[in-house]
Amino acid sequence: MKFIIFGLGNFGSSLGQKLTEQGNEVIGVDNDMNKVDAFKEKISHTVCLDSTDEIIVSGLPLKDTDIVIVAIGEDQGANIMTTAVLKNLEVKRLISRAITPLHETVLQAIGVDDIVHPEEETAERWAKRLCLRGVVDSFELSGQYSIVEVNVPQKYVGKSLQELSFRRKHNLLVLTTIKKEESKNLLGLKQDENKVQGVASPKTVLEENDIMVIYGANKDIKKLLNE
Amino acid sequence: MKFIIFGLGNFGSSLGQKLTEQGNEVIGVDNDMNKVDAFKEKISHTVCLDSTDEIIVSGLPLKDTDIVIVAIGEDQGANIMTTAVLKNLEVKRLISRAITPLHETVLQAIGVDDIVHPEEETAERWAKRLCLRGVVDSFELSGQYSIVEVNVPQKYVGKSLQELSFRRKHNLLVLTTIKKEESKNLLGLKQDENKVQGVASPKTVLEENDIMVIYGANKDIKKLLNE
Ligand SMILES: Nc1ncnc2c1ncn2[C@@H]1O[C@H](COP(=O)(O)OP(=O)(O)OP(=O)(O)O)[C@@H](O)[C@H]1O
Ligand SMILES: Nc1ncnc2c1ncn2[C@@H]1O[C@H](COP(=O)(O)OP(=O)(O)OP(=O)(O)O)[C@@H](O)[C@H]1O
Repeated sequence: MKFIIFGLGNFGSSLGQKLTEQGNEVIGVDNDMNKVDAFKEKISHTVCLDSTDEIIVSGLPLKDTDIVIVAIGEDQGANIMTTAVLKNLEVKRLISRAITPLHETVLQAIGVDDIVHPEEETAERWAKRLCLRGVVDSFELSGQYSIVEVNVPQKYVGKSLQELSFRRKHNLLVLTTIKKEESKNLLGLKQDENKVQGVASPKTVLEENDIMVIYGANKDIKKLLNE
Repeated sequence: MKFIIFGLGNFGSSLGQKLTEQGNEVIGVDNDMNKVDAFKEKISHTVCLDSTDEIIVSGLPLKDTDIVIVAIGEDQGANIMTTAVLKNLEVKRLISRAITPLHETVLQAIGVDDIVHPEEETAERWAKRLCLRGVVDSFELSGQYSIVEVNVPQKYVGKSLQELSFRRKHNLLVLTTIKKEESKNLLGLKQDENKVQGVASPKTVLEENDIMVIYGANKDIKKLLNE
């Protein structure tokens, strides 16, 4: 797919690099030449221009682009101007980053397809992760249900999922387990790697130091962790 | 649980608010009085002080605090100094935000328990979401397996999970479905709300406009979406 990202700060450049690594065609735009140079090997194409200038921006291949992202951060004015310019040039799908609630209201008024809040979205994920002890990572589906990675409690070690009947007894689904495996990194140094053990089946046996990935209502997950 | 967050920018203040909403005791610290005032109703306690000052910081209830987070962003120097001060005061668990790879190396050298990259972590999640068409949101477990929210393909509408046998035919687990329900917001205006339909059972029937949440190997998910 084809992307154009305006603003190569931490969020914009990370997004540009990851999309490029996944095989997409990405144009990274910034008016700071240092940024344009810093990422020219990591993003498919980088270009130096002022994205608030409608005439210059209209010179980009916008008609062929699937998704355009405005990732400019601190300069809310430049972010809003760039969003307005792109809306006017009728790009297929427009995603803008919002910095404050007022900024978000303006973006909604202009009419973007999606709004990103990079810092707030990470804060939400870490708030869950830090609160539930034994939780390695988590992904919340709409407020009351989550997918949570937890260390296998000692009392379940050596038992199979069929024996433990998570769905019947705890109303939870076990998706898989994750095992830590030692591997060597590029410098030949030992490092721990997390290996997902496929899709869980009733015969899967939980072992010491495994991480199990479970899905269910937050209150049921909390109950399990507090037992 | 008890938290202290240094730096009430977007990431720090969002984290402080969410942890407070979840019933934790949070102290939010910033040397900018405007920030301290802005969040005094939303974070349990807010305090104005310069976190690079070891004497002043040692006056905080660090011994009783479970987790300390350094969320200062742009000022890498202040972030590093604050991290060093807290490490010296032997806090129980120290998490710092890293802005650049060099900054991260310094934090690892000082010895923090966890490092957060707010913008990069959100970029990773959006890169997946933007690449797979039909994907509403996704959560990746270690590189090859993901949990993905997808629109129910037309050909599955009206069929039960038992009929579709996702695990046997596609090696995928269906966790649940999400339905859009209309509700009224605080201003009495209609808004769409996503409602998770509990934990899926073999009898669950997929309906038009549902979102189904599936788990499996990325290649198997891609195969399903491309059919
Ligand atoms: N008018 C403009 N045209 C093109 N690029 C711009 C313009 N204004 C700002 N930028 C670029 O946007 C990028 C991101 O913005 P900035 O660094 O201010 O935000 P940030 O909040 O620090 O970003 P992040 O949190 O992602 O690191 C910068 O590299 C900056 O050069
Ligand atoms: N020495 C210090 N003591 C206390 N607070 C500090 C200190 N230095 C900076 N801060 C605060 O840290 C907060 C976050 O830092 P800053 O706003 O520079 O980063 P940011 O990258 O914009 O953050 P975010 O991306 O989370 O919005 C600011 O509110 C600032 O006042």
